[in-house]
Amino acid sequence: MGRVIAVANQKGGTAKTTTAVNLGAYLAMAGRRILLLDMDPQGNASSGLGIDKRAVESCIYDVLIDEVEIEKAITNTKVQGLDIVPATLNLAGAEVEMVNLMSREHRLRRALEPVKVIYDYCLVDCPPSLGLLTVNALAAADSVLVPIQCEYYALEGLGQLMRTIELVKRHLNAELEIEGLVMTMFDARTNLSQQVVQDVRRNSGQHVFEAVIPRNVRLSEAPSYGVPISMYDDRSKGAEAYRSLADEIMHKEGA
Amino acid sequence: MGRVIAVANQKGGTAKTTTAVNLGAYLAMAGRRILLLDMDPQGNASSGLGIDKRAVESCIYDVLIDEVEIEKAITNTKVQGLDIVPATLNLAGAEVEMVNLMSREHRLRRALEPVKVIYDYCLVDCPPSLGLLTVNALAAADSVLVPIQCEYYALEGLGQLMRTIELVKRHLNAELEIEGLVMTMFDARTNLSQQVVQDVRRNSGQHVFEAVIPRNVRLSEAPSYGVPISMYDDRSKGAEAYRSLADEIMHKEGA
Ligand SMILES: Nc1ncnc2c1ncn2[C@@H]1O[C@H](COP(=O)(O)OP(=O)(O)OP(=O)(O)O)[C@@H](O)[C@H]1O
Ligand SMILES: Nc1ncnc2c1ncn2[C@@H]1O[C@H](COP(=O)(O)OP(=O)(O)OP(=O)(O)O)[C@@H](O)[C@H]1O
Ligand SMILES: [Mg+2]
Ligand SMILES: [Mg+2]
Repeated sequence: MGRVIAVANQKGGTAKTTTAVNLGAYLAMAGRRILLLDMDPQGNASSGLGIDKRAVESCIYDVLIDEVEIEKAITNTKVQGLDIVPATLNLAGAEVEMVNLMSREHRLRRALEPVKVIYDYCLVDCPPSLGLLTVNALAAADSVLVPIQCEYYALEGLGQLMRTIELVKRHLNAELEIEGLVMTMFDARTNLSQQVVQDVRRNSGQHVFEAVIPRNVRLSEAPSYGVPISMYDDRSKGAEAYRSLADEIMHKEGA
Repeated sequence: MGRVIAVANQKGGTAKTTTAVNLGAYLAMAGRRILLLDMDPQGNASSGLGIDKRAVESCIYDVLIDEVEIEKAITNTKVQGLDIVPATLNLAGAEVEMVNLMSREHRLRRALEPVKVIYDYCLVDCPPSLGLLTVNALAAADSVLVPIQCEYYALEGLGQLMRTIELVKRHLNAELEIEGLVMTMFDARTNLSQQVVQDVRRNSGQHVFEAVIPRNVRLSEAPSYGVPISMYDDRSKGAEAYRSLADEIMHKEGA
């Protein structure tokens, strides 16, 4: 039965998209059926998986605003077992348009109902804000995966995100749990990275995955070829880290 | 007469805050009077300049929502000539609260009117979205400075940002210009960085500053001490780059 995991952090540039795309790819390579939902108006996850946005017929906007059946918006990707509901430019207007819609926070949850059973995991890539798109993802999710950059500014927003998750848990989705925190862009050469990782492991009070994603240029090159790291450079340090994150997540499920 | 420059890009993590703080510091060191406005609910610019958010009496939220006089919210920083209107946690609720307020897009512009004349530059640090906080900044600004990470995903959002700027120019602020694009986190060791810089210089159709900000760990360490790079490591490559960006901006003004 499909578990919905929201990949969220309102801090910008913490590797939410890089994590959703590459974790999705390695879960699919392990034989799981994965659906990736691109809820970011920039549509980075869609282009990171080689989707041509001009050729997209239905997208996440149509599903959320016009209540188009989600099956119509699901597209294959180059990765066997990994499907996507892509984002296009019109998603930029969705938050304002949803403000006055009926049950505005549960539109994604309702849309996912019919397909949850087909997939083992649904991963939702969130934009860098705590607006209605992210709230929809948290209301639909079983758990939240929080990528945290190994940088000083990244620590600041963590409290705010935890408070928002608590609010969603109280008002919209009592089952919402924290899947865990994953440290990203770790640079072994700097003290800053080590300090941030230690700080988060000691003080966050949350589960922090063993897998730490290193800063690795291959991860930032892969999207320009429209493929995940597993297809671009499967032996890179970035690939190894995301493969072990996938193992940890499957292991945690007792899968 | 104060020029208002919005530092904006809806892509997350492109160094908007790092640029606003360090450019502000070097403009102040050159003798200009600078006001920094922290419009990001994470309040990174405030903490990057050592502001203790618990001790803040009035902040940008009070100015935008309760129409508190901006003079009451202006605080000194450790940098001579650089003042700030800090952000605190309550800013996270501002976008939703502003939706139904009178003249919601012009609240910052109106608030800045009385103090524009005291400062040479007002720099507005924007959050990673195109919501009402960023729209307020664009409506109040004379020009927009766009930090662009030297990464593939960073190129995707550029078109969207330019369209939003055009919309603001047509409906809210006919004088709005583009100050220029500044390339950030350039890593000379990777082809990706060089390709992105070339791509932007050739295809963006906008002014791209000569100064390219290199990836430099000193820039990401400075905020943990609550000081700009000029006070943390003034001889680092990151410091040099922001100093020459400040020179370029002043030169452009014919200052
Ligand atoms: N481990 C890594 N090593 C090197 N580069 C990385 C790594 N992870 C992500 N990147 C790059 O850093 C940038 C930011 O990552 P990404 O876009 O995935 O973050 P995000 O949190 O999704 O950003 P946004 O807040 O805009 O949605 C991208 O250009 C990406 O290619
Ligand atoms: N040139 C640089 N070299 C190294 N690190 C940098 C550089 N510029 C910024 N950083 C670091 O990268 C991270 C992202 O930068 P910053 O927070 O300024 O971006 P932002 O665009 O303001 O992010 P957001 O979208 O969340 O507002 C920060 O941790 C910052 O310290
Ligand atoms: Mg993203
Ligand atoms: Mg910022």
